[in-house]
Amino acid sequence: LSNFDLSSIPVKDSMIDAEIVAHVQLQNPLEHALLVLTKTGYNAVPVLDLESKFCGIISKSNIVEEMFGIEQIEVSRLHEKKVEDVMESDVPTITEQDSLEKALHILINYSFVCVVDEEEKMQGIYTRREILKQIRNEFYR
Amino acid sequence: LSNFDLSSIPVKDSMIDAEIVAHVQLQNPLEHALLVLTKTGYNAVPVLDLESKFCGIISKSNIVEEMFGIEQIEVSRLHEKKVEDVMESDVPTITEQDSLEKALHILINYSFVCVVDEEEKMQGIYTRREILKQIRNEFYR
Ligand SMILES: Nc1ncnc2c1ncn2[C@@H]1O[C@@H]2COP(=O)(O)O[C@H]3[C@@H](O)[C@H](n4cnc5c(N)ncnc54)O[C@@H]3COP(=O)(O)O[C@H]2[C@H]1O
Ligand SMILES: Nc1ncnc2c1ncn2[C@@H]1O[C@@H]2COP(=O)(O)O[C@H]3[C@@H](O)[C@H](n4cnc5c(N)ncnc54)O[C@@H]3COP(=O)(O)O[C@H]2[C@H]1O
Repeated sequence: LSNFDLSSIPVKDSMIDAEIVAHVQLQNPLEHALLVLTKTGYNAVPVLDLESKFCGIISKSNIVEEMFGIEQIEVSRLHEKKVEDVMESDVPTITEQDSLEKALHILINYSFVCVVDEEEKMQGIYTRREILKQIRNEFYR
Repeated sequence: LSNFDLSSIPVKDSMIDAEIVAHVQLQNPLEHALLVLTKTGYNAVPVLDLESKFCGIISKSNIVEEMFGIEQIEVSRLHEKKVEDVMESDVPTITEQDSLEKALHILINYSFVCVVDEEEKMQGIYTRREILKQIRNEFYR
């Protein structure tokens, strides 16, 4: 029926290149990160350090949760805290040579996964939308 | 290799039942909607009317964009505006009998799709995570 084999296709061919991946820096204040997320329209983006090494993921949720004070929404915390204070650093990454099958397992739990080289520099991201398009093209072109 | 055929599997079997789908009402103020989204941890949820009919989707983005005033973050707008003022109403829906193939096409552009009956009442949602799990189980159990 189909010799569709995700384990033989490397991520490299269909990943979103680092150049067009919106991201923030470890040291950015949360207010800046929220602005980036709002302007780009993404719910979560990678966090890089000054050498473009992947450090984690920051989401709108991480930031908005920080705003909810005891009684009401408190915007001041957004000036005080930084990306590195609230980001999620314990997230899986893959390399360009890894297969779509490996990406599939990760994308069940994460809406995107960062592609990094041997020095942990971000080369791109691979998203659920990309893998679903690949699957649709294989089965239903 | 595999007789995996998404067009023959109805959504019904693997959808997330309406009972456990977080949602908000048309008339809720945005502050309430933001609290629901923050507490549940979801970036977007369905919007229902008083008869449980599906009306649209509201996302954290819709609400956070509303907060960005001319000079700074203005929380007051969240008390003034309602869910129906900022939600996205022009979104596709499917029925219980629709196939995973039909869901796949929609899930390329939306992270979830609402399942409705003939009266537009929400019966559940079908998500990217669900379809990716189904695909993984078919190919890589
Ligand atoms: N500006 C836009 N135009 C058209 N559709 C849009 C869009 N923004 C979001 N979407 C749609 O909404 C889905 C979820 O976006 P979200 O921002 O939660 O989650 C995104 C975001 O966290 C991240 N992402 C995607 N592209 C990115 C980029 N260029 N830079 C940084 N992060 C990105 O990967 C996640 C999954 O993305 P995916 O494409 O699978 O899925 C996207 C896409 O189908
Ligand atoms: N509390 C939690 N526990 C574990 N993992 C979590 C989680 N919240 C989010 N995730 C993970 O993050 C993905 C994106 O969530 P998001 O809230 O942007 O996007 C969600 C959300 O907008 C909506 N959604 C999912 N379950 C829902 C529910 N029970 N009620 C209302 N909306 C739901 O469907 C979208 C896609 O969901 P999907 O499961 O494919 O994908 C989810 C899931 O893999």
